Amino acid sequence: LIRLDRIGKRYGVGDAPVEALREVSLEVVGGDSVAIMGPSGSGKSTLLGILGCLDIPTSGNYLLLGEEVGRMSRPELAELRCRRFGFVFQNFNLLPRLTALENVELPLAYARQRPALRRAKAAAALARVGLSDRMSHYPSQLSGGQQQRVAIARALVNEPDLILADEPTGALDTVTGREILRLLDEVNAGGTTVVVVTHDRDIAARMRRTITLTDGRVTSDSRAQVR
Amino acid sequence: LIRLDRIGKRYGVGDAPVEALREVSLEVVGGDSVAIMGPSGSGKSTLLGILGCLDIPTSGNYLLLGEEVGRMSRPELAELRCRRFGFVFQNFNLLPRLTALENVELPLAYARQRPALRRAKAAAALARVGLSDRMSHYPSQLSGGQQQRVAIARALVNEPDLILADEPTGALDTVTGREILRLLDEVNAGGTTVVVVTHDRDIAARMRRTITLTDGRVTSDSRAQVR
Ligand SMILES: Nc1ncnc2c1ncn2[C@@H]1O[C@H](COP(=O)(O)OP(=O)(O)OP(=O)(O)O)[C@@H](O)[C@H]1O
Ligand SMILES: Nc1ncnc2c1ncn2[C@@H]1O[C@H](COP(=O)(O)OP(=O)(O)OP(=O)(O)O)[C@@H](O)[C@H]1O
Ligand SMILES: [Mg+2]
Ligand SMILES: [Mg+2]
Repeated sequence: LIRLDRIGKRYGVGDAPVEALREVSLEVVGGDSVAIMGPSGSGKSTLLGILGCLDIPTSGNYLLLGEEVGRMSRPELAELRCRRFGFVFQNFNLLPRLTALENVELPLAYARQRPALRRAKAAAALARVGLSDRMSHYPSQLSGGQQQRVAIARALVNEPDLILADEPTGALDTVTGREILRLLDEVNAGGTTVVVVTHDRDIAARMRRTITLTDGRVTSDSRAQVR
Repeated sequence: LIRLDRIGKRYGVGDAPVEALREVSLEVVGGDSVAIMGPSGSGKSTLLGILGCLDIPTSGNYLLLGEEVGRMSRPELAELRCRRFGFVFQNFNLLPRLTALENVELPLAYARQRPALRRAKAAAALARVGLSDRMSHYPSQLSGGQQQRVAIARALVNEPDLILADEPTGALDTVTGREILRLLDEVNAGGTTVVVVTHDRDIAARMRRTITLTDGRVTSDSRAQVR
């Protein structure tokens, strides 16, 4: 599904450039479940952004289903992101002036589905993350964990081929977190490729494969022994 | 130090009011270390906001060092918050147009310290959280865990009497998280009262006392057995 070939990402800050990613080469098989771990600042969110076509590498190639992403047009990339990817960002990225329900409907609006159908699908997604009683709340009226769950519902509502989730249970208590992980298992069992950035070894243990980043490089890449 | 007497907090959303806190009564002894746990949406951040005088209860009384907080004037409350409390918010709340160093200096500016001294103290606080090489970065140029650490440095820089931290290690890998917890231990050993909202039982185990909230009520309050 995905092939990264010597991907690099450099940021220039003043006179001290930051090499967030260096020579990252890896392949992701469709339908797999992958955990990305590593210390704070090691490049995990940056890698996820590149995988999701939200960010452009400064060097290397990204092939998606054999096609060179760097050569796609902006409309093609936008289409890809909206229709085929689902994102859970580390800071949730909810639109503050939209309710929880409206936030979750957003990917469906891009896919041009009819309002009644969009509303029903968004409501169903919010029910799956336990927030049926918070649909009309604005993000500022939701707890941290509730905002995170709205972001998760939004990532799932379009039934994407690939889910990229940055610490999807970071703001959740253990019980709620487990429900979300079961939800991701279900989605993965249905064929969706799931890539999760996590600091939690227990979460990584549930994925079939764990990639570890240190200082922008892949320092280990192991399939789980027992599954 | 702190006494909450039947504190309630109600939000009105449309025609469905949310009782975020109900009849919460508890005392906090100066110098103690307290963990607040509970499911997503149980009222932890709301309780922290009331303890930190950032939010006003809809019922009940809050006594701080015997003084009724509800009767304090707005300038008195602002003074209290800036000089005597340190906050780590669940979403960090860094000012996007200030660098890491400038964000950490902010509480010192309120305390009207001289620029050279402020800069030195802020730099020292950032060094304690391992971010000496990120001082001129803006929040958007920092990883999630780095932003969280800037928020922690900002909470400590004024050497407050009370630290209120909402999931202070949520975005951190295990190693970095442990360094932050050691830092909080040090601060607590120096006499600062530390109140930490956390979903992590290992973190709660390090505090002398754990309060559990469920649906806005205190459902358990236990001192750790062994310390
Ligand atoms: N826009 C930017 N400009 C400059 N440096 C940046 C920018 N974005 C990220 N960085 C730097 O790149 C490095 C990697 O950042 P990234 O967000 O990928 O880390 P991370 O592994 O997700 O960390 P965390 O676990 O703390 O979220 C960090 O050291 C960060 O300071
Ligand atoms: N401004 C508001 N208006 C309406 N309801 C609110 C508002 N702020 C919070 N709430 C509701 O109050 C309840 C408690 O919120 P709070 O943020 O204290 O939860 P929490 O325990 O911190 O949760 P989490 O672990 O998910 O961060 C939630 O159900 C939330 O939806
Ligand atoms: Mg990150
Ligand atoms: Mg909270």
